[in-house]
Amino acid sequence: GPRKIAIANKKGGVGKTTTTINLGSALAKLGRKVLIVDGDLQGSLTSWLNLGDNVNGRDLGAILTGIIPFVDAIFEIEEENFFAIPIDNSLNELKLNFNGDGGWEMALKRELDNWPLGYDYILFDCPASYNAILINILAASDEIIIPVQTEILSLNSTLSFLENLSQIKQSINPTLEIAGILPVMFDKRTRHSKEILEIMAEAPNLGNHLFKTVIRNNIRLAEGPMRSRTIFRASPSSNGAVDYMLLAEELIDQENNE
Amino acid sequence: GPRKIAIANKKGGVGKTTTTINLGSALAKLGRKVLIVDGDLQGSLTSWLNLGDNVNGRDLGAILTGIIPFVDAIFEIEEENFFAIPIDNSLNELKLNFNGDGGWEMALKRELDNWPLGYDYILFDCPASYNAILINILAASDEIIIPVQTEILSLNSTLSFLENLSQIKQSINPTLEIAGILPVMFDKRTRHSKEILEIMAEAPNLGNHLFKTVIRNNIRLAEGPMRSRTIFRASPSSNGAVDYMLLAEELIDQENNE
Ligand SMILES: Nc1ncnc2c1ncn2[C@@H]1O[C@H](COP(=O)(O)OP(=O)(O)OP(=O)(O)O)[C@@H](O)[C@H]1O
Ligand SMILES: Nc1ncnc2c1ncn2[C@@H]1O[C@H](COP(=O)(O)OP(=O)(O)OP(=O)(O)O)[C@@H](O)[C@H]1O
Ligand SMILES: [Mg+2]
Ligand SMILES: [Mg+2]
Repeated sequence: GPRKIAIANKKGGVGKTTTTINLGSALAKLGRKVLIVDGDLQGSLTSWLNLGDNVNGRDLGAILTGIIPFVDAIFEIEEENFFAIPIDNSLNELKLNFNGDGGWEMALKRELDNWPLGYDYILFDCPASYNAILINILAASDEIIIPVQTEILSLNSTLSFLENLSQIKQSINPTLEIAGILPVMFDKRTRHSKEILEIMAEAPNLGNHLFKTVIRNNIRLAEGPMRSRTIFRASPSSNGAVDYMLLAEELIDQENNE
Repeated sequence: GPRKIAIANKKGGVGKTTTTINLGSALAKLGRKVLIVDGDLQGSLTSWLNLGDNVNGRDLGAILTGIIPFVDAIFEIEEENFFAIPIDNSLNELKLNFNGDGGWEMALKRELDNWPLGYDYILFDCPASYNAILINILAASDEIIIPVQTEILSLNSTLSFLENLSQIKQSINPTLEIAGILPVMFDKRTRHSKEILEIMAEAPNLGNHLFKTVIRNNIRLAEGPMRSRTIFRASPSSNGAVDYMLLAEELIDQENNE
C-alpha cells in the first residue's frame, strides 16, 4: 500500500505546509501518485491550493466524523499524479474531541485500511497542536518527516517533540518510524544557522535521522502560495525547487531499503 | 489594574514568544513592572528563561486547575521589574480540557480578578492552537497584540484569525480590544516582504490596527535564546533591540489614550 507519512513538528512555522506541498509535487513529477492531506484547522494547505470555496462538506473533518468516506473528499489539483484533501477551517477544535467513545483515535486509520487506494504516497500536513486530528494522523501513518528550522527555539522544541513521539509510539502506534529529520530555512550566511545544524548532526536520536538534503532559506518558497503555485511552477530553477527535488529523490531511494 | 495583553496568532512561528520576552524586557527597562506568562505547552518561553527545572508544580497549569494561587507561580528573572510564570510542558493538552463544569473558560480570569497584583503589564505568550489554555487567556485579557510575519501564508492565517476573534469577543470576552498588529521579520531586501506589508496597510480591519513600529528580520533575535538572554543582553545595539524598544515606547504612548 501507499507510504503514509505525517509531516509534523510541534514547533510552529518550520515549513510543515511548505514541505507537504512541494515534496508532494516533486514526488508526483518523479512519477509517483501522491495524495496530500490538510490536517491543520488553520487550513494553510487548503488556502494555498485555493480549495476553500469548493469544500462543501467534503473535507478531512467529514471523514473523521464518519459523514463521508475517504475517497469522497479527494480533489484533483492542476498537476498530474497529484491530489489533495482539504479541511474546512470553520471546524471548532474543541468540539472535535470526538464524543469519547472507544477508538476515536483510530477513525482515520480505519478509513485508510478500508479503502484500497492506488496512491504511492499520502502526505499529511500536521498542526502544531496536540489535538484529536494530530492523534488520528499519527495513528494512521507509518512514517513521519520532521522539519526543523536551523534556529535554537526550533531545535529545543524538536528535541521535546522527539520525546513526545516515543510516548505516542507506545500508546497509539508502535509501528511509526522516522523517515527523516529535515533541516529547513538553512542560511549559510549566518553563524547561528550553521551552529544549529552542527548541533543537530551530533545530537543523539537526531543526527542519525537527518536527511542528506538540507532545504535552504529561499524567498521563492515563500512567494509560491501567492498564486497557488508549487515551487516548480513559481520558480523552477530556484534553490527551493532544487532542494525539494533532491529530497524527493532521497525519499524514493529509501523505497529500496524498505 | 495591569494591562493584560495576549500575544497571539494562530499562525505558527511568527514571533509570539520572541515578542513576549523582548517587549516585556523593554517595558521593564522603561520602568514598568512586567509579568510574562508562558501559555504554550510547547514551553518555548520557559526553556528560553531556563525555568524548566525549577517548576516543581508551580506553573500556569497548576493555576488553571486550581492547585495553587496565581502568585505562587511567579519567578523572578534576572532583570529589574521583570517576572515570569512558566509552564510544565509535560501537561497533556487533551486532558486539560477541564472536566466540563461551568465556567472553565474563566478559571484564569477569576484568579486574576482575585489577586491585587502590583504589575503594570501582564503579557501572555499564546499557543498557535485553539485550546483550553488559549481560551482562558483570551477571556482574562483586555487586549491582544497580533504578530504577523510579512509573508503570504502568515497574512492569510492572520485574516482568518481576525474573523475568529470577533466570534471569541461575542462568546467569551466582549471587552477584548486589539492593542495592535505587529509586522515582524520584515526584510526590506525582498519584494515579497514589502508587498505583503503594503497589503497589510491597506487591508480593512488590519491596516487601522498596525503599529507604527515594524520589527525587522534580525538574526540577533534568533540568537538571544542560546544563552537565555533577551535581545538587550545579547545584542543591545542591534536592530532587534532598537525595534523592540520602539515598540515598548509606542505601547506606553498608548497608555495616555486609554
Ligand atoms: N526554505 C524556506 N525558505 C524561506 N521561506 C520558507 C521556507 N520554508 C517555508 N518558508 C516560509 O516560512 C513560513 C513558515 O512556513 P510554513 O507555513 O510552511 O510552516 P508551518 O510549519 O506549516 O507553519 P504552521 O506551524 O503555522 O503550520 C512561511 O511564510 C513560508 O512561506
Ligand atoms: N524579527 C526576527 N528576526 C529574525 N528571527 C526572528 C525574529 N523574530 C523571531 N525570530 C525567530 O523566528 C523563529 C520563530 O519565532 P518564535 O518562536 O518566537 O515564534 P512563535 O510565534 O512563538 O512560534 P510558535 O508558533 O512555535 O509558538 C524563532 O526561531 C525566532 O528565534
Ligand atoms: Mg502549516
Ligand atoms: Mg512561541
